Amino acid sequence: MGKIISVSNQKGGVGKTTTAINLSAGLAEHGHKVLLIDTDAQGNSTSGLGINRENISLGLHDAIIDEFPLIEIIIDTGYENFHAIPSTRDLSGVDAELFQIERRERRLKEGLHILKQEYDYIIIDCPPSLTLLTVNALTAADSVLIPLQTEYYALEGLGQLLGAINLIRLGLNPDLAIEGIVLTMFDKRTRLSMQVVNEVQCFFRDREYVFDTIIPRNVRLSEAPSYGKPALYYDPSSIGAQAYRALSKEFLKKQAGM
Amino acid sequence: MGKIISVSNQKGGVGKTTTAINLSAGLAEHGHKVLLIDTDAQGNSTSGLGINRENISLGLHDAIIDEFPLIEIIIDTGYENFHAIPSTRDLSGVDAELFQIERRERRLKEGLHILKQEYDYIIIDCPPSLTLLTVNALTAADSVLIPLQTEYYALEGLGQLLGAINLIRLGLNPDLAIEGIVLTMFDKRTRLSMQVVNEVQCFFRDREYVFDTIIPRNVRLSEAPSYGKPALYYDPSSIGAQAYRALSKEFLKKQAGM
Ligand SMILES: Nc1ncnc2c1ncn2[C@@H]1O[C@H](COP(=O)(O)OP(=O)(O)OP(=O)(O)O)[C@@H](O)[C@H]1O
Ligand SMILES: Nc1ncnc2c1ncn2[C@@H]1O[C@H](COP(=O)(O)OP(=O)(O)OP(=O)(O)O)[C@@H](O)[C@H]1O
Ligand SMILES: [Mg+2]
Ligand SMILES: [Mg+2]
Repeated sequence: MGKIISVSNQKGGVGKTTTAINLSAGLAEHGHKVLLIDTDAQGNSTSGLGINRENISLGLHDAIIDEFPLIEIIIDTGYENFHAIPSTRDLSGVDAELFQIERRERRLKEGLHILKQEYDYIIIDCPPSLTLLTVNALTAADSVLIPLQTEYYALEGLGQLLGAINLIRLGLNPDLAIEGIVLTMFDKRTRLSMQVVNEVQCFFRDREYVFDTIIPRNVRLSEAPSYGKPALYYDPSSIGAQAYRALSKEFLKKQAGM
Repeated sequence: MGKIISVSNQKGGVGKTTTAINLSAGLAEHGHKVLLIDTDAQGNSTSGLGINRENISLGLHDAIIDEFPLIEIIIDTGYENFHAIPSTRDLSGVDAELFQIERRERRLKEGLHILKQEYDYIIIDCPPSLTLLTVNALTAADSVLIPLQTEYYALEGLGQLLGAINLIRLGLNPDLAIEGIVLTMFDKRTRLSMQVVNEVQCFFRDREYVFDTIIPRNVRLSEAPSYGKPALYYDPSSIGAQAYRALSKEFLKKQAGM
């Protein structure tokens, strides 16, 4: 039975998409069947995998609004064990449409029910902002992976995200767990980065899991999407790719220890 | 008569808040009366100015949903000529409420009508994602300032933003102009940064204004919010503060040339 993990943080630009793509690639490399779902209208996970949105006729919008079976819109990324559900441009109007329909927070959860049998991990890349689509992802998820940029605003926003997760637990998804916090874009030359790392590791010590693997700032990670490839394949020897491989290993160890 | 400028880009983490705060501070330094409005539930513009959200009873939510006069919720930042309208936590549920009410896209525009006489510039910091609150900001604005991080995903997302602006022009705000594109977080050591700068300057050469001032990546800009101050006051001699001062000058020259 597959596990659904939502990669979420309402703060923008913290590394959600970069983490979703490279963790998914890392898990697939270890032989696990992975499905990456792009719920962001920006479609960064989709283009970061080299999928051209203009060639796609059916996407997540059709599944969520018109209840088109999700299994029909799955795309093979070309990497072994790694499939994706792309986002299409019509996703940007989905919140307005979702507000008008029944079970609006549960559409994704219901759609994913069958797919849980087909994949070991279903990773959901979320948009910034706590929109109805993000609520759908948090309702469908077994756990939430929180990328946290080592910056002041990102740290400040963490409380709001944890509050939103607790709200989801109250009604829509009582069993929603926190998979852990992944520190991203760490720059060892700045005091600020170190301060954020220390604060997070101290504050969450006995509360939530903070991954030991810290993702450093590495230009190879931001170059990879322009080639439509996960960094793991674009530049496997880069420190960014190595960090995401280490994260995948640590993630799998954590699952095994469950 | 004051000019309303919305600082907007649905891509997350591109420097909207940092630009909104430091441009506002720069204009105020030149003697212009400035009002900065924080429409993001994250409240980064609010905390970046040292305003403690917990001490605020009335905020933008009350003005937009309950039509409370905006003039009553204005706060003095303590910097000369520089006022602010803070965001409060209840803003995160505002989209769901806005969907149910009349004139939902125009609430901010209507509220700002009186204030345009009081300020030279009203700067609106927008959240990531094209939510109903962002639509309100784009409907109220005379022009849109687009911070563009010198990264691949940010460049890719520009088309979507320009598309959204055109949609707003079709119905809600036919006179919405583009103030210009400000390149941010430029890192001269990376080829990617240079590529994005070249592409933007070439593509927009005869179409839209691209500010000559490019904001470099500078840790002082990301430290400043933890002290609750604009970088212009936190570390006036830093290259980040100097860049935003140069941007303010260029911006004012552009207004004068109108
Ligand atoms: N560790 C890193 N080092 C350098 N650049 C990075 C790193 N992680 C991500 N980036 C780059 O930083 C930018 C933001 O990352 P990304 O788009 O993954 O964040 P996000 O949280 O998904 O953003 P959004 O909120 O818009 O969805 C991107 O241009 C990405 O390529
Ligand atoms: N030129 C810069 N150099 C270094 N750091 C910067 C620069 N501009 C912004 N930052 C930092 O990068 C992060 C993102 O910037 P900021 O929060 O202003 O972007 P935003 O577009 O407002 O994000 P969001 O989409 O979440 O609203 C912040 O931590 C900020 O302090
Ligand atoms: Mg993303
Ligand atoms: Mg912001």
